[in-house]
This record gives sequence, C-alpha cells and structure tokens, in this order.
Amino acid sequence: MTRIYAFANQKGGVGKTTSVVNVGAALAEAGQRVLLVDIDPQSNATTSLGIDPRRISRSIYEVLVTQRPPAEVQLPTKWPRLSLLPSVAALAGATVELNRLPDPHERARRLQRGLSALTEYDYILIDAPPSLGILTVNALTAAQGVIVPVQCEYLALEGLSQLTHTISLVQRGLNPGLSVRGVVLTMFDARTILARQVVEEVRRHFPKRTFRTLIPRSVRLSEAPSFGEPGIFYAPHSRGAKAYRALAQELLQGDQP
Amino acid sequence: MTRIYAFANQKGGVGKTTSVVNVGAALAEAGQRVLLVDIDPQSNATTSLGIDPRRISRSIYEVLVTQRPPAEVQLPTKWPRLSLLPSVAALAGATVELNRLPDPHERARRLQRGLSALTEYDYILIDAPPSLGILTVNALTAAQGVIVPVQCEYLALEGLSQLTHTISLVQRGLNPGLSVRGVVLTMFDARTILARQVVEEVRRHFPKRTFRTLIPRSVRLSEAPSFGEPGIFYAPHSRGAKAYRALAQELLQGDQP
Ligand SMILES: Nc1ncnc2c1ncn2[C@@H]1O[C@H](COP(=O)(O)OP(=O)(O)OP(=O)(O)O)[C@@H](O)[C@H]1O
Ligand SMILES: Nc1ncnc2c1ncn2[C@@H]1O[C@H](COP(=O)(O)OP(=O)(O)OP(=O)(O)O)[C@@H](O)[C@H]1O
Ligand SMILES: [Mg+2]
Ligand SMILES: [Mg+2]
Repeated sequence: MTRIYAFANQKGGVGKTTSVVNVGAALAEAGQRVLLVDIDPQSNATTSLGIDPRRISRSIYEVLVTQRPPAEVQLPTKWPRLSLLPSVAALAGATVELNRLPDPHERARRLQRGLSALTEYDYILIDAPPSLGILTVNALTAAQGVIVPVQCEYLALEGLSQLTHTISLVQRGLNPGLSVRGVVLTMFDARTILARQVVEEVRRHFPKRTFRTLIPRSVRLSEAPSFGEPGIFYAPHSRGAKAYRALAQELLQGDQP
Repeated sequence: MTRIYAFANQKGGVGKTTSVVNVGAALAEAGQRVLLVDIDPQSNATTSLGIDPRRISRSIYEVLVTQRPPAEVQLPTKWPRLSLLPSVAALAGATVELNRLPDPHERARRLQRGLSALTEYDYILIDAPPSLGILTVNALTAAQGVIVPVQCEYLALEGLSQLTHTISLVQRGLNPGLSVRGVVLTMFDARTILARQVVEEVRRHFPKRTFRTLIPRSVRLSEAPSFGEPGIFYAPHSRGAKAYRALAQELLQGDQP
C-alpha cells in the first residue's frame, strides 16, 4: 500500500521543500522505496537533489497537461530507493492550461490519475508551491494525507486557518479520504520566546496532530541545496539531519498498521 | 509625482511583507505620505499593521474585481502619513474572477487603473504574493519599479531568473516603463559563509541595482507582526529597524530628481 503525502502550506518559506527532500531521503535510507514529486514551478526540490531543471526534457508538466504516464518521466537520484518526478519553470504555464479545462474536477484530478498508475513505491511525497491554486489542489487531491510545515514565526500562524479551509473544501468535493497527517514545526530556535509561543499555539490548535519532533534552525540544512544533496546526506551528524531522521521514524511508526 | 514600487519575488518567505511594512513606515517617519497596498490573500501586511482582515468590509478585492475606487477602500493606520489598501482571504477568489475576463490586458490593468486615481501620496508600495500569477502581474503593471527582496540563502538565488523573465514579459507588453529599482538582501547573517556568497553573487548579477544596505536577521523584526506594529516602531533601536531606516534613506536619495 503506497502512502501518498502532500507537503502544503501557502505561506512562503516555511520549509516545505526542505522537509520533503529530507524526510524522503531519511525514509529511503531506512529502506523505504520513495518517490518525490516536485509540483512547484520554482523546482527547488529538483535542484536540491542535484538535478538541473533546464536540462530536463520530460517533467511533471507532461503528467499534468498531456497526461503522460509518470513512469516515463520519473528519474533516479544518486541515492538508492529515492526517485523524483522533476519540475521545470514551464510548469507555471500548466496553471493556465489546466484552468482552461471545462470540467473543474478534471483540472484537479490529473496528478491523482497519474500517480495511481505507480505501484512500486512505499512512499510518495509531493512538494507543493506557496499558493492555494490548481497545482496545490492537484497535490491535495492526489494525497491521502497532508503534512503541514509551519515555521516557528508569528506570520506562519496566520495562514493556518486558510489552509485548513482549503483542505476541507477538497475533502468535501474531490478527495473525501484526505486527512491532516500532521503539522511539522520547522526552523525552531529555542533561544527566542516567539518560537516557544508558536509551538504552544500550534500544539493547542492541532492537539493530536502535531509531530513531536521539532526541526531546529540549522545552517547545514540551508547549505545542502547548493551542493545538490539532502541535508541528511550532506551533513549527516548535524542537528537538522538528526531531527529529520527522527521525524521520518515518527512518521513510519505512526503509519504502522 | 507619486512613486509606485512593487515588492515582488515568487520565492516564498524572503521578506517581501517585512520590507514593504518597514520601508513604508520609515518613509512615513521621514515625512513622506505613504500608501501600502496588500495584494496577497494571506493579508500579512494588513495584519502587520494591526488591522484584522476578518473585520474589513471593503478591500483590494473590490478594487480589482468590481473596480471600486481605492479612495473608498483605503484605511488610515495608527501612524501619521501611513495608509493601507487592505487585503482579505477572499482575494484568493479574485484570481479566478480576473482570469475569466476575456481580455488579458484588462485582467492585468485593474490595479494600475485604480491607483492612477490617487494623487495625494509620495510613495505607493505594493506587497505581492509568492507567485507569478495574475495578482503579481497586476502589481508589476501598476508599478514604475520593482524592488526584489532576496533572502541570503541558496534557494532564493534560484528563482531570480524566473522573476526577471516575468518582469521582461510585463515590460514588453503591459508596462514598458517598468524597471528593476533594486534588489534588497534580507536576513543576512554575517556568521555564515553562505550568506556572504549569496551577497557576492547577487551583486555580480545586478551590479548597479543592488541596494548597499543589507538587512540583518533580527528576531525583533519577526516579533513585531504579533504586536501589529512595523519593526521600526516596535523596536526602534534594533539592528533590523536601523537597517530599514537606512534602506528607506537610500531609496529616497536615489529617487531625488
Ligand atoms: N531547519 C532549517 N534551518 C535553517 N534553514 C532552513 C531550515 N529549513 C529550511 N531552511 C531554509 O529556509 C529557506 C526556506 O525553506 P524552503 O525553501 O524549504 O521553504 P518552502 O516552504 O519550500 O518555500 P516556498 O514557499 O518558496 O516553496 C530555504 O533557503 C531553506 O534552505
Ligand atoms: N530580517 C529579518 N530577520 C528575522 N526575521 C525576518 C526578517 N525578515 C523577515 N523575517 C521573518 O521571516 C518570515 C518571512 O518573512 P516575510 O513574511 O516578510 O516574507 P514574504 O516574502 O513576505 O513571505 P511570503 O512569500 O509568504 O509572502 C516572517 O516570519 C518574518 O517575520
Ligand atoms: Mg518550496
Ligand atoms: Mg508576504
């Protein structure tokens, strides 16, 4: 049974890409077969795995717009059991193409239909862009659960109600089985009162659904993309790497039947 | 002559809102009459000025969709010479409404047309969302110049070529007078090599157009929105506040005829 999770939050810069890349890498390291899906035109997840979007001939764009099978688009990475459906800048145009489709359900189901054909993965993790547009709706429709990275900052709290509103719209229409798999607190800096206040606030709003693991602010994690590697491989003994491994374990344990 | 600048960058969390709010506040403090325009459905600029988006009956939504005059929507703030065109969550729906308009030029010109009726301001600063969709295109069409906040992180560099591509599309079609007014480096942490590398890289790409003032990472700036105040008023002697005042001065000097 493949588990499909979308990492979504319309607030920008909260650690969606960093979480998809490092949780995915940690799950692969732990023996799971993992596919990362980059559905953000910024292609940050693609770059973070050492792949140059400008050199890619087939991408998630074809899966969404011309319904090419993902098996023809997926790429291996340098690391065993870790594959990628890459993104390109042209994906920004897919929004216009998809919005032209007459049937709103058809627009939102393209990713779901593509991924349903893949059976060889244990985990599929989707990196969504910082918006609640058609690309994020595709991610929420294809997923069984949403993992919400929340930066330990005040402005990141503000957007949570808009996100839960969008999730319930998708649950009511396109994907009744969608649930919030968990909220991940990122860039936690124990020295600031604000960070601790945000953690308390989020745990109060999502009592049973906040991951215990806190991801600390760690410069190694932000350096890793410039080397085209996940942080857990670039700096395996850093605090950030340890935290993402712990988060992957927490996810695995919670997913045990 | 009113100067209109859009703060835009599709990369999320790079300091667009923090820059609009603090540069705007510093210009108002220096005697300029300033209007901040929040065109992001997240309404972070609105909240950062102590205004609750849920209590607003008229917003930028009406300016864009029903073409209500901005003079009927603008709000005063607690600080003299600093006014706001507020945003609300419903603005996310404006994207769908605008994209339904048959004429693509009409879609992109709504904000420009609204702002052209306002003559009492020295500066109008527009806070754009983290995307290159119709709301950001409206901001780029209404503006004379773009100010690009860039976080001193590797992933923030990646998106610059997509942004300059979008700017040149707007220059060719909708707004030939648009220029890049400057790049602002934000969340600079002098202790990390990565931050210094990003500064060098950006200065090389935009030699004459990178503001000299670097905005340091400063927790006071990220606390300020939870008190509904710009950082420069919440913690006037902090490093962040001093840097934004210096940036506002640099902008003023460069704008002198
Ligand atoms: N725990 C961390 N410690 C330090 N830096 C981090 C951490 N997590 C992410 N970063 C850095 O913060 C920035 C934002 O993170 P990231 O790009 O993953 O967020 P995002 O939510 O995917 O952004 P976007 O909204 O643009 O897609 C990046 O430069 C990243 O390298
Ligand atoms: N110089 C700074 N030092 C410390 N924190 C900062 C600084 N500038 C911004 N922040 C914080 O970083 C986060 C991102 O900043 P901000 O929300 O202004 O970025 P943005 O580009 O407007 O994000 P979005 O893409 O979601 O619109 C916020 O929590 C903000 O308070
Ligand atoms: Mg991202
Ligand atoms: Mg913002």
